[in-house]
Amino acid sequence: KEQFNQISPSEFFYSNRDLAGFSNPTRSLYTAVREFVENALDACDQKGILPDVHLIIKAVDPDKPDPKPYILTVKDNGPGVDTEHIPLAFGTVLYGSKFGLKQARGMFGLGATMAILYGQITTNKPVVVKSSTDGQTQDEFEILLDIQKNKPVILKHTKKETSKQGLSVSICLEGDYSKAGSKIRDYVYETSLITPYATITFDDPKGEKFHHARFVKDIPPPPTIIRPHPHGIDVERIRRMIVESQFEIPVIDDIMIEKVRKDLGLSKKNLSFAAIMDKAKKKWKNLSRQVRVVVALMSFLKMDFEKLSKIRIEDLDVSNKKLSYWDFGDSQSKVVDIDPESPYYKQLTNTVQGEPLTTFLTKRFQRIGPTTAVKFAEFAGFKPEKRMGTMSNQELVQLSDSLQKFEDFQAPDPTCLAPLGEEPLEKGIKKFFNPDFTAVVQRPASAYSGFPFIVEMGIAYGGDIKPGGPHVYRYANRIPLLYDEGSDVVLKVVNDTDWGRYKVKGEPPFIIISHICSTRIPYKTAGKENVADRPEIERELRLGLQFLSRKLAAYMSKKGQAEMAKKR
Amino acid sequence: KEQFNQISPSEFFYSNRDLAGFSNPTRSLYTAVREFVENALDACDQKGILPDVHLIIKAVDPDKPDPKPYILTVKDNGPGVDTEHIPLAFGTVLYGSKFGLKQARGMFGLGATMAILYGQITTNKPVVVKSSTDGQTQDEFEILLDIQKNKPVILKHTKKETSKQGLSVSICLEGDYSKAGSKIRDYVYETSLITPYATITFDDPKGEKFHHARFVKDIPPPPTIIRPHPHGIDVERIRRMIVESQFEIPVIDDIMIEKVRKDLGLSKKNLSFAAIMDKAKKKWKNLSRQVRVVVALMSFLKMDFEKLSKIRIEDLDVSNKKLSYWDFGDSQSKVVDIDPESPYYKQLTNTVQGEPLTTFLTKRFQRIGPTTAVKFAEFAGFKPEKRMGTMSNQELVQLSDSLQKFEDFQAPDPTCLAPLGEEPLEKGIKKFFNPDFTAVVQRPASAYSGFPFIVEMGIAYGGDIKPGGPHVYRYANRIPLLYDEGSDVVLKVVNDTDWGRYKVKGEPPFIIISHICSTRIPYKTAGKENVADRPEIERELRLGLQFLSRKLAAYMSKKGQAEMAKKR
Ligand SMILES: Nc1ncnc2c1ncn2[C@@H]1O[C@H](COP(=O)(O)OP(=O)(O)OP(=O)(O)O)[C@@H](O)[C@H]1O
Ligand SMILES: Nc1ncnc2c1ncn2[C@@H]1O[C@H](COP(=O)(O)OP(=O)(O)OP(=O)(O)O)[C@@H](O)[C@H]1O
Ligand SMILES: [Mg+2]
Ligand SMILES: [Mg+2]
Repeated sequence: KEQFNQISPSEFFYSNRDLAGFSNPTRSLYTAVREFVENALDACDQKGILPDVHLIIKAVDPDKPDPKPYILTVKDNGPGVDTEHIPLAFGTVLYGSKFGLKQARGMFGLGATMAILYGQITTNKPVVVKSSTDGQTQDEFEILLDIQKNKPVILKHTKKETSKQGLSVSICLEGDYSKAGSKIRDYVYETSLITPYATITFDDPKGEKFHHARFVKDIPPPPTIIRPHPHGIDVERIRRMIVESQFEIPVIDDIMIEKVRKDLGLSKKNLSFAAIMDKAKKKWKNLSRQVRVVVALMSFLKMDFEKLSKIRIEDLDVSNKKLSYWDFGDSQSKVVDIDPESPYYKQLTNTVQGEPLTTFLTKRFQRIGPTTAVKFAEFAGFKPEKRMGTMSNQELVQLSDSLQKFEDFQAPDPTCLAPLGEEPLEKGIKKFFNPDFTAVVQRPASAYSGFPFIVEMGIAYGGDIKPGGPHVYRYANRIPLLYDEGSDVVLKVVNDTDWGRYKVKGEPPFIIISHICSTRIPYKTAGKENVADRPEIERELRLGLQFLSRKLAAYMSKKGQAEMAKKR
Repeated sequence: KEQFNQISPSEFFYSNRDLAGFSNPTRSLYTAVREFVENALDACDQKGILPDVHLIIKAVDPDKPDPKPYILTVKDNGPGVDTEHIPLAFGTVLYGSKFGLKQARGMFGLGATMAILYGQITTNKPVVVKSSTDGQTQDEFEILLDIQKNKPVILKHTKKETSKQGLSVSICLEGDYSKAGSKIRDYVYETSLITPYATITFDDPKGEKFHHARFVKDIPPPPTIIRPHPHGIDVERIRRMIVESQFEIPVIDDIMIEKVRKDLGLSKKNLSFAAIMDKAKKKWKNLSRQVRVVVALMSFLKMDFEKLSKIRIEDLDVSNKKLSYWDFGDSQSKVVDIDPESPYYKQLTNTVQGEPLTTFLTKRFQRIGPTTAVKFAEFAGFKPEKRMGTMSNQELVQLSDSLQKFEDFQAPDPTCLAPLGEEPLEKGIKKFFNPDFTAVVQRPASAYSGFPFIVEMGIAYGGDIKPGGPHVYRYANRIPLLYDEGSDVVLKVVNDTDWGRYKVKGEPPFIIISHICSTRIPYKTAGKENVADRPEIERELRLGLQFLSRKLAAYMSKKGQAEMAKKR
């Protein structure tokens, strides 16, 4: 007999930690650094705080050979995390604050907890999290993970005074700094290049300090969540949007009646039905939707508050224009007709049948105006006033397909994106590579599957750059990607380029930098190592690289001429 | 204020379905085929049934252009799934029967549910599962997924008579057969090559039938779960093994007392304490562990059954040799001393303190004999009789590290693996490629991180093979891998080979086939597209390829001489 089991997501990622970048002590030390540093930068970005991030790696016993236990600590001056969220944020997999559609480094709710998990299973030590959200009180937690249940186990929790806001997380994990060290140092300076407004300090196990002070003072605006774009839609997403947009008939209990009386200013008075309706008409503009629905129901029931408290609404059948209720006084069900001519009819049907299609489109999606909404309705084969609550399953699919196929929607809104910008990118390249030649370009915003993205690229030659190029530096949402370049879309584009055509022969000293920022980066793995070759992204990279390669060719040409001139 | 959310694993894979191979209609149609066919083959393998797998893909509306809805059905003659497990197996992510350590195609508990999820979000249609475990009654389920809750929603469940055992699963999903078709046809014949004892039929949307009859009658033995190997260990795994091996002090309630009386043959008699101990001594060999512990406790309490029913055991403090209990009669806690000279002392301490280290090793791991266990204890710095329940956290880490570092353990046991075999591999290559030259090799068993694996490879030249080689065919646990070869360890090894040295010039007509089978394939993604370059696996592939390349070189040399002779 087959033995079936349900495993928790932490159990899944524990058994398959390669999928999240924790395959061995070298890679794991690197990934743990990445996950904590990126959390610190995300937190500061979200609150508009110029980030100060301090990374410390110390060997527990420096004389032992690698791999061995290290203590990894990352401190930031960010907003910290509230007391009640700390154990879950760090002790639970698939728990986080970055699931919404916005440009952020984090997206899975997985990273910090995986690093802590890896530490725990290699050294049995709990994570220590210290957080202050107000610069006065600091929470200090010692947390172990219950991997089978995906729950934190709080070993210790103390509060004490502090003078600094921010968060510090510290784990003990088995790592191999002798192998991971150069990649970690690269990660640190590459992060500084793409995040010039952040100050990053790294104290390494050998006692060396790497200090990258911020060289730019303007911080990008905090990322904002945007509404979805129709091209990224599927039936599940539409269903959920309809459920959100639909309004339940409120339960008319004493609390509800009290609320209606209060909003109508009738808490103390016991007016007749007619007087109540009159008062409601006067106050209509300021009534909440819930109260309006109750008033509408009262209008059909022709009841005052006294009578209303003695019944319970059973069903609202819009198509047959019947409202049924249970009368507690007579202990039986009763039915009233709903007059479609009544001014309150619309209020009730809106509630049950949902919004009209055009309202659904303009309100729930980004950048759909009323004209486009009507045009789309025609294209999709629906009446513009079709109620969302009356869509059959077949019609939902028809709507979903049409939303993806309609060509006249505006492109996804890129104003929620925070690219680095051509000037800071050039500044960073010059700072770190001191090249003889630099060119940068920011491509116009584009989109894949409804997600807006912007590609920025840079090319540089000579100076301190080592031969053996092109050396490719890849970034996604300001995260340096240092592994698995072989299956990344950027390398595909670089390797497809015939560099000889651009007068670049042999393996000369030049670098290519690419940065893709989007509300959703299509990573190939949960370890965020490389980006999938979505056609739209590949296209922007190609166009960007062509543009830069021509500039490089022009430079190489001049350089070649200058050298020829010298020889003569 | 940051808004925190917990998402379910189905929600995670819904939002990140690229990670599981469902990135677009072309890829998704392929991956869905893969997941269902592999489930069918796993199920038959597990029960020693020669598999008959029938794959059907039909366009819902053949005249529409791709991408469009298809109905994908996979039927097998396997053992089916029991009624109570069907909704969870197909409607829940991270639910399955293949989490144990054995060679199987499935390992994540994800595949079938993801295919069903993709179908549902593109066409809003439920999955139809028909299953018969006895060839007499068939369950038919229509299931929708609650993606947010990771639960199945059963729309319909009927039972009817049937004459065939097996399972059929059918989904409606948006696919692109015009683009995925050739990969699906390749997948089918490549599966036949590596699973020669399976008959696979494919009815494609154009009405074509591809029939691959089995060409071998022997089915490999069903995969068996093996014990872990010390080299794959971590602290979490050791903790769990200790918890499993530890025995709780049984609760001594009336039910327990009744059981002890029954096992001692004293249900009817009310003997004195001394007489009970006497009887226990006589029956000792046949008493269960639970009963022995109760007898041991009674020996220290010096109580008969009557008195025993009036107390409750509170604590057993072995280090201080004290047993404390609550006396209901006097309403107070009492303590008795435990005499370490007593023959029952050992019984109690075993229970609380767990097994000795040497027993833990020989019983819980594969292939550790008593001598090796003692040698290891010395290496790790423990007394061989050290009780597992008395390990401190520091000692657990010391044990875990030592288990990974000790060099004198036997290699992991490969007898649980089911490689294809050199002869069937050669037969399959000849059947499908009709080459002029073929060579195959099965490398000796090896291991990575405590997981045993076997590499088998084949090389073939000429015949029906198209030029432009080497064409590389990769397999892992009998699954053909058709995507992302660029980041697969096999391509790394093939591309590192200087084919000119083996007299293979240009892009000649030759193929290389590799098959890795293991209790755990180190896939890089949850979509099972490519295999990570673990050093041990890479080494075996290199040695295998060297061996085959030399044989190819010898053939090319002969071939070259023969052609020269012809010219003269
Ligand atoms: N330094 C920090 N300051 C403030 N909040 C933090 C910090 N580190 C983590 N968090 C919070 O903890 C949550 C969980 O972090 P975690 O890294 O596990 O997931 P994530 O960042 O949301 O996604 P990803 O797995 O892609 O990194 C975050 O969403 C964030 O809200
Ligand atoms: N055709 C089938 N016959 C018998 N059992 C099946 C069949 N298909 C699926 N199952 C059962 O359903 C479970 C879930 O299948 P699913 O494909 O989701 O996960 P898996 O095969 O265990 O792992 P993976 O995600 O790696 O494929 C399987 O473990 C198996 O027990
Ligand atoms: Mg994170
Ligand atoms: Mg499966």
